[in-house]
Amino acid sequence: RYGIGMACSFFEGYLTHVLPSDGARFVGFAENIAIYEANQGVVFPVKKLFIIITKSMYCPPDLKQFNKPNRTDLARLEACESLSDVEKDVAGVKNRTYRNSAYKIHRPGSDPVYLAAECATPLHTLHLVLQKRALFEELKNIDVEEVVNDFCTMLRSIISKSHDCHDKCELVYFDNTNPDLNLADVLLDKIRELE
Amino acid sequence: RYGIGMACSFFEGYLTHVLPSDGARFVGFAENIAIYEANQGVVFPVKKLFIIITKSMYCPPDLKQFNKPNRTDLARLEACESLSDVEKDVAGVKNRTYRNSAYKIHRPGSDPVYLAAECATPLHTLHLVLQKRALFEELKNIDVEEVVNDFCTMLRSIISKSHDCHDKCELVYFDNTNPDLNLADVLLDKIRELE
Ligand SMILES: Nc1nc(=O)c2ncn([C@@H]3O[C@@H]4COP(=O)(O)O[C@H]5[C@@H](O)[C@H](n6cnc7c(N)ncnc76)O[C@@H]5COP(=O)(O)O[C@@H]3[C@@H]4O)c2[nH]1
Repeated sequence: RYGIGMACSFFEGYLTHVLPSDGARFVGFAENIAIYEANQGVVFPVKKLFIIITKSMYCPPDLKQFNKPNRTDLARLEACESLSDVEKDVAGVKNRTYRNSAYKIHRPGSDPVYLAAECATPLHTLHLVLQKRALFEELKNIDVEEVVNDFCTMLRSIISKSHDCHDKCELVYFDNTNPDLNLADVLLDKIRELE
Repeated sequence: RYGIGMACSFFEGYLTHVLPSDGARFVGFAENIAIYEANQGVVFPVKKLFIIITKSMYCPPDLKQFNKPNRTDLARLEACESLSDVEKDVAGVKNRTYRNSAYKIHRPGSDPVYLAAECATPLHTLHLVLQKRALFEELKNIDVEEVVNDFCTMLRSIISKSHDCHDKCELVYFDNTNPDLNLADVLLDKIRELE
């Protein structure tokens, strides 16, 4: 089942590289945030990676594209400089680079809030695959809702069992098909819950 | 089926980023090689990305690990400086980096041969997943031979139908469980066939 396989490869091919310390060159995600805070003079109230899972699997290149246009009364996301890269040799690729993004959430009448966030890329890739019917005929009978549910359930299960990763990331489900929801506010609520 | 999904996401989530020109910042793979040749003063007889698929799905960090130790009579691989990075915003990750490796094949008594090569990363990731039974119980009944066959067949089919990618990469199946085979020689044979 597609969602299950995607969750396994997302965890093993990515989260294991960027979240835990590798005992050598990479200090681990929370420390990477601490280094960024010191260099940039900012504070991240929650030092975890927020992984956003959208209902339709659509993920824009930049999270700011989820902001509501012309609504200065609402919180909005803005990308900042990225966290430090993780570089390692992987499957014949020398110095493959893994890079996480930092965003700030501007709040009307209040200080900005910083966080590390991104969408769950495998869902974005599947979203693109499903748009190219001719190339990927074999996958045309996929049920999007089932894939997203399987992906979330499997990923939560793997993360909770992983000693190295369970306390280093947060899955955030976002119904991007609901025009009344603002991602920046969904993230602020999640941060308040975790602070 | 796992291999089919992996081939689709490998193509859509990776090959489409590194092989064709994006009409803007990235000139395309063959041009990326041409730029490298000019800067480094070397020649790549075949200007395609060689994607190595191993029988056991095991992929070492560096292809030199497939060389035969203490055999100076055999061709061997050595990593060189990488090709130029492709950077783009993807699914909320700002400036995600895609990097391909260049290798030279040293031949006893002959000039070295340059090529761009790497293993098929999804197979490597699945290989790691299958080693962690406790975390990934749901996948324990996978048949490795079926997954590798499905992956190769599907990937060949997608690439052949893709106008942008079909002439920019070569799949190389390598039986890494056969001690008589030397990857450097398998690649040299492939290059001679394609020159
Ligand atoms: N050789 C190679 N170099 C790359 O830069 C690269 N990027 C992706 N891939 C492979 O293509 C396929 C599609 O990628 P996608 O991004 O949808 O899923 C990726 C993605 O969701 C996540 N991931 C991996 N690397 C990164 C990264 N640098 N930033 C964010 N997410 C990442 O973890 C999944 C599995 O990664 P891999 O198991 O390494 O193999 C992938 C995958 O098989 C790559 N393969």
